Amino acid sequence: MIDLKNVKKIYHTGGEELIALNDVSLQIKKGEFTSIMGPSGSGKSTMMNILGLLDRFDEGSYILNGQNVSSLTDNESAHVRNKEIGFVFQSFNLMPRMSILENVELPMVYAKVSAKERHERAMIALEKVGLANRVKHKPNEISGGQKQRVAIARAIVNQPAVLMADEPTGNLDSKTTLEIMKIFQDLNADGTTVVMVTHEPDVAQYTKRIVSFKDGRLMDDQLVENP
Amino acid sequence: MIDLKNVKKIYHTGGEELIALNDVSLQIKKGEFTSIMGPSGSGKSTMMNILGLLDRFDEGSYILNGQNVSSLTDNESAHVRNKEIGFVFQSFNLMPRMSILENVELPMVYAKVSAKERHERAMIALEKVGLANRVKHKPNEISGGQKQRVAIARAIVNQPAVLMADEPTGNLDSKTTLEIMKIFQDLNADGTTVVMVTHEPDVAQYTKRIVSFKDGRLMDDQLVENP
Ligand SMILES: Nc1ncnc2c1ncn2[C@@H]1O[C@H](COP(=O)(O)OP(=O)(O)OP(=O)(O)O)[C@@H](O)[C@H]1O
Ligand SMILES: Nc1ncnc2c1ncn2[C@@H]1O[C@H](COP(=O)(O)OP(=O)(O)OP(=O)(O)O)[C@@H](O)[C@H]1O
Ligand SMILES: [Mg+2]
Ligand SMILES: [Mg+2]
Repeated sequence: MIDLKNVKKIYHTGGEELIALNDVSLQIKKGEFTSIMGPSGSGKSTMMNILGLLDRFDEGSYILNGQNVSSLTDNESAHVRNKEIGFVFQSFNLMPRMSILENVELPMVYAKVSAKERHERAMIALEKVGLANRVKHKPNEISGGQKQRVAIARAIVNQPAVLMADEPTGNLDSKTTLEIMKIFQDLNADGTTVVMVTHEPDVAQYTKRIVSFKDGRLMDDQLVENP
Repeated sequence: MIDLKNVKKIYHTGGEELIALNDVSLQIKKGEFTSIMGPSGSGKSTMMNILGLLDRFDEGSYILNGQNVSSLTDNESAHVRNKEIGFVFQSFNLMPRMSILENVELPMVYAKVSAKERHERAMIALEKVGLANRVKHKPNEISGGQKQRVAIARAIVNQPAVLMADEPTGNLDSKTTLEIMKIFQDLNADGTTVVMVTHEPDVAQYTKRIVSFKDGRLMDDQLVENP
């Protein structure tokens, strides 16, 4: 499903060069449930942005679901993203002027789904994350954890081939964390490939494989025993 | 230091009323180190915004460091906040167009500190959080955890009477979490009152007292054994 080879990503800031990803190779098969761990600044979000076709890289190649996506145009990336990838960002990225319901419907608008079907599927997703009673609210009228749950609902609503999540349980209490990890496990059991960043070992234990980053390199790769 | 009595906060959204804080009374003495826990949506950030004079409440009273702050004007709140309170938000709230260094200097600009002293004190704070090598970067050029560390540096730079932090270690790996909690413990040992929201029991163990919210009410209040 995901075949990354020798990927290098360099940031140029104020005359300095920072190698954010250094010769990273990673294969994730269809149906896997992989977590990405590593210290602050080790390259996890950079990796997720590249996997999610939100950012380009300087060297290497990326094949997603059989298609070479190493150098797509912006339009082509947007099209593949909408069709194949559900993305939960580290900083929510909800549209502040739209209601919760409209935010969750957004990926389906791009995919030209009918208004009636959008509404139904958005409500199902919001019920899954426990927020069906907040549909008329705006993002600045809900708590941090609630924003994150809206972001998750939005990411699953187009039934993506791959669900990518950067710290999806970062702002959630333990009870909600369990509920969200169960949703991810159910999606995975249905065939969705799931890749998530987490810095909490307890959360990684709900996944099936843990890859660890350090200073922009992939340093470790382990299966989880009894996920 | 903090004396909150019978505080009630109601949000009115689209015709509905939500009691976000319901008859909350809380006393925090000078020099305490208190963590606030509770499920997603239970009122923790609402509580922190009121404690930090960033938001008003509908009933009750709030005395901060001997001063009745229940109904200050916006200018008066800004003045008390800048002088007495260091605040770390749940969503960083850094100025996107300023450099890291300028962001950390900002509270001192308001307090009319000289440019030379601002620079020195900002560098000391950034070294404490391990980011002295990122001073020229902008917020969108650093990782999630790095943003949070900049926010912490900014909160401590005016040597506030009370340091308030909403999920300060939320996006940080375990090593950085320990470093940040040690900074908070050092500040507390020097006499700073610290109040922080966390959803992680391990992190709350570094504090001295845990108050728990549920559905907008204070439900529990325990000292930590052997912090
Ligand atoms: N500006 C607002 N307008 C309307 N309702 C709000 C607003 N801010 C918060 N709320 C509601 O008030 C309740 C408490 O929110 P709060 O942000 O204090 O929760 P929290 O304990 O910080 O949650 P989390 O752990 O998810 O960050 C929630 O039900 C939320 O939807
Ligand atoms: N837009 C950018 N411009 C310049 N440097 C960047 C940019 N984004 C990230 N970096 C740098 O690249 C490195 C990796 O950042 P990244 O956001 O991938 O880390 P991370 O593992 O997600 O960290 P965290 O756990 O703190 O979120 C960091 O040193 C960061 O400062
Ligand atoms: Mg990150
Ligand atoms: Mg909150």
